[in-house]
Amino acid sequence: ATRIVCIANQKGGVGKTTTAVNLAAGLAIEGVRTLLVDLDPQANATSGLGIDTKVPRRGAYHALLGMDEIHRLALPVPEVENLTILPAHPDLFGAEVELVDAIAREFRLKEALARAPSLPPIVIIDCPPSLGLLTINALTAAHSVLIPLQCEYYALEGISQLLTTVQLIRRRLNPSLSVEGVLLTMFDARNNLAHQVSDEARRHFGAEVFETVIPRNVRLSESPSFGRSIHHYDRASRGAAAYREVARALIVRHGLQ
Amino acid sequence: ATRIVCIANQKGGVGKTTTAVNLAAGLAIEGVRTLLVDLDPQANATSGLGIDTKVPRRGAYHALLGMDEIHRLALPVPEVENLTILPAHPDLFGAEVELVDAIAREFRLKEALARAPSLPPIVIIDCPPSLGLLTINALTAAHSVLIPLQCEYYALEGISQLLTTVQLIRRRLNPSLSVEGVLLTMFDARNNLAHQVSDEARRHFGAEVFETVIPRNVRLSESPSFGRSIHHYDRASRGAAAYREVARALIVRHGLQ
Ligand SMILES: Nc1ncnc2c1ncn2[C@@H]1O[C@H](COP(=O)(O)OP(=O)(O)OP(=O)(O)O)[C@@H](O)[C@H]1O
Ligand SMILES: Nc1ncnc2c1ncn2[C@@H]1O[C@H](COP(=O)(O)OP(=O)(O)OP(=O)(O)O)[C@@H](O)[C@H]1O
Ligand SMILES: [Mg+2]
Ligand SMILES: [Mg+2]
Repeated sequence: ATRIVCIANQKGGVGKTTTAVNLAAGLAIEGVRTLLVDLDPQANATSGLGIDTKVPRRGAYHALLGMDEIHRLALPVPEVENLTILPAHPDLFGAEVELVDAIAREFRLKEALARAPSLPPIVIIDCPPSLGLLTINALTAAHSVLIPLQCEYYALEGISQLLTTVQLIRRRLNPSLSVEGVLLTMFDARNNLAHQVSDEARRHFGAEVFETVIPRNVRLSESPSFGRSIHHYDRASRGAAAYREVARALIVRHGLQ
Repeated sequence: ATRIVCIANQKGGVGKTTTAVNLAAGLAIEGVRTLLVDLDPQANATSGLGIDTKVPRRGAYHALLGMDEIHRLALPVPEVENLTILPAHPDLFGAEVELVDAIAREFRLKEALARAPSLPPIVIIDCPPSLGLLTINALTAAHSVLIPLQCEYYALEGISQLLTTVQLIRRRLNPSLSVEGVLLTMFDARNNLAHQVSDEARRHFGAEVFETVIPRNVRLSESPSFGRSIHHYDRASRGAAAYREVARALIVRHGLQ
């Protein structure tokens, strides 16, 4: 059976895309076939892996609106064996409004994934910074949600709103939705606030906080400008090591092969 | 006449709220009466200025849906003379869906501001990280849009999408919408990428880029946890000085008193 994990947090700029891209690529490098779904109209995960988003192409929008099927739309990611991507395109900006009056509007992604003749062992979904229909589709399709938490004040404040939404989705749309974990991101050990947020998150979430903490590491913010994951841009960096650790934790936890 | 400036960028975490809060407070400290409108359901601008967002209270949602008037909803900001805020509350998460079928849904904020018996010399609007109806309402109500640009790769990529939306709004909803300027944020002089993004932005936008650059400064990320603007948390910091400079530039440019 395929494991579907969505990377969500309505707070902007907390490391959702950086986590989706580098976790998916990390899993692929460990030999686990992975599909990355880019559900953000900004299409950062798509461009961050070297796929030109200015070229009009069919992608996530067409899968959501039922105009084409995921297995025909997914693309191989350049230089990364075992990794395919359902690319995003700015046409996704219109999908939320177009879906508002559609039948079963929250289940479009779940149904599109269910129609796929075959899926790899794991699917990772990158979400936009909002709680609109795109993120709701991801939370409804997923088995679990991985929550990147930037070690800053505003990011911690937003968590309770996200958990309220997760509970609502679990009650009304997806009873099996669980929290894969809270991943601390952009952690700068020299910064007091980061330690305060990290302590507070562990007090709140206990064991749900991943042991691995993603450090603030400039190589992570450079790699998308080369269209590569951190593992192909700078394998020896602290950012690459941290995301490999998270990938390995998921492989062990879910027995991925 | 009142000048209405919205702080917008659909890319998440680029410094919209930090700019809205510290620019509004900076203007107020210079003696210019200012209204800050928090149009983000995350309500970060509201909590960043020390107003409890967990307490149910009427605010921006009620103004948008025409249930109450801005002059009754706006609150004084603790310890900051000359500054009032139209607070946000998580109920704003529902406003976008509720407005979809409403008459003149894009003009709700513009009309609410027009109904106010009196407005201060300047209104600053903080927007969520999306191009949905909340941001569209802000762009339709505003005379100009100030674009915070984080000095990172993904942030620069998103600018063309934002400018496309601004042109669309100018053509269809608000012919007088101009670009107040592009403000470089979280600039870390030690980081190559920051210089590359800054050079690229100046090549693209020329004189529209503010001369003042907001440095990456940990004091800016600490101040919201104390419910204060940077000017009241650490007046001597580089972050405070930079936002005071931007405030003064706006005062001179628009003859604010
Ligand atoms: N650990 C890290 N160290 C340094 N920079 C990072 C790190 N993680 C992410 N970044 C950078 O911070 C910025 C925000 O990260 P990212 O775009 O992944 O967040 P996001 O949550 O996906 O944003 P959005 O809400 O817009 O979708 C990006 O420019 C990214 O390159
Ligand atoms: N110049 C700066 N130096 C250091 N930290 C900063 C700076 N500007 C903003 N920050 C911090 O970076 C994070 C993102 O900033 P902020 O929340 O203002 O962005 P935003 O664009 O409003 O985010 P969102 O898209 O979620 O609304 C916050 O934790 C903030 O405290
Ligand atoms: Mg993203
Ligand atoms: Mg904000």
